[in-house]
Amino acid sequence: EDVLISGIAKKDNEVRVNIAGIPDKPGVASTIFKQLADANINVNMIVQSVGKEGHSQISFTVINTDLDEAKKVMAKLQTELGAESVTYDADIAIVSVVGVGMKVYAGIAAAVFDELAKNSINLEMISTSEIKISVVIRKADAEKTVQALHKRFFLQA
Amino acid sequence: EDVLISGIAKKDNEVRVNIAGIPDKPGVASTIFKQLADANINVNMIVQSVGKEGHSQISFTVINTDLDEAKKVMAKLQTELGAESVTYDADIAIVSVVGVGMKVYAGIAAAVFDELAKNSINLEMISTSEIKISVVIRKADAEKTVQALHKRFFLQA
Ligand SMILES: C[C@@H](O)[C@H](N)C(=O)O
Ligand SMILES: C[C@@H](O)[C@H](N)C(=O)O
Repeated sequence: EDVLISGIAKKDNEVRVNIAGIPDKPGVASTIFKQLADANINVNMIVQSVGKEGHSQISFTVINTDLDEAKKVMAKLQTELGAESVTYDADIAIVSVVGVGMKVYAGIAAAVFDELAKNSINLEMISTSEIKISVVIRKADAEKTVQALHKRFFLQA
Repeated sequence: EDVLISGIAKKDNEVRVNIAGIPDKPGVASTIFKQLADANINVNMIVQSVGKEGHSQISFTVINTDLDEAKKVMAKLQTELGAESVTYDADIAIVSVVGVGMKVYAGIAAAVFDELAKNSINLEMISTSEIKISVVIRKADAEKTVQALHKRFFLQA
């Protein structure tokens, strides 16, 4: 089948931000990301899963050098939105598997997750599209993860 | 700034699946996606946000023609993993904004979310990367969303 894994990338200079217990209604996400954009904070990997009982949470990452500024913005937002909590985690890495023609997509995601499971690595966040599978893991697991995935997909490490 | 929105796509033939209250430990995601892959079910837009108290949830979409088969697999998984629930929602659309050079990324996501908020459209799920912003919305809002985003980003509708 026509799958080509073109590369595996690792980012370990980003911090995961999570704002939880926010109202799941129009205008909330735009408020958050407009204020971050106004502060010139670039964000990566925005992830929001299905909400529950009218509330939701949104996770995203920022470059560690933007963390202080992000914290100021998020503190204001927590109050403005009545969010239950805002948490930060700098001890993460984002590992991404990039491919083309992933029509055997379900199999590729399964293989990526299987390789991590074999190595007892916990998947803390997942975000995928037809061309990219990204996972958030502990920073200490990043090197082992990249090596294992290179081996699994027969890539030069 | 060097941003190019290359297109806006809509998918309204997919069903959102969410498995909630699953243990947030290695091997859980791989179990789910291996069983789906074994049943030849292709999945799209896998989203998992940060877990809480040792549990998490994973959302993903399947083509509506795969729904019956997916439900069989998920029913087994719910028991196997002791999941709190598995839910399905066919009344969704996935709208994606694809771009290149999104180094003003934070601004693009903010603009997409702002446009939806202006139109009172709720963002039910979000998944982004540097080249693609995908949102899950009510199917009935899909056409209005695509038109609004085309207009906002000066694209031919
Ligand atoms: C939670 C947040 O995404 C909300 N649903 C919104 O549309 O803004
Ligand atoms: C929830 C699920 O992703 C789990 N953390 C795993 O690694 O399999």
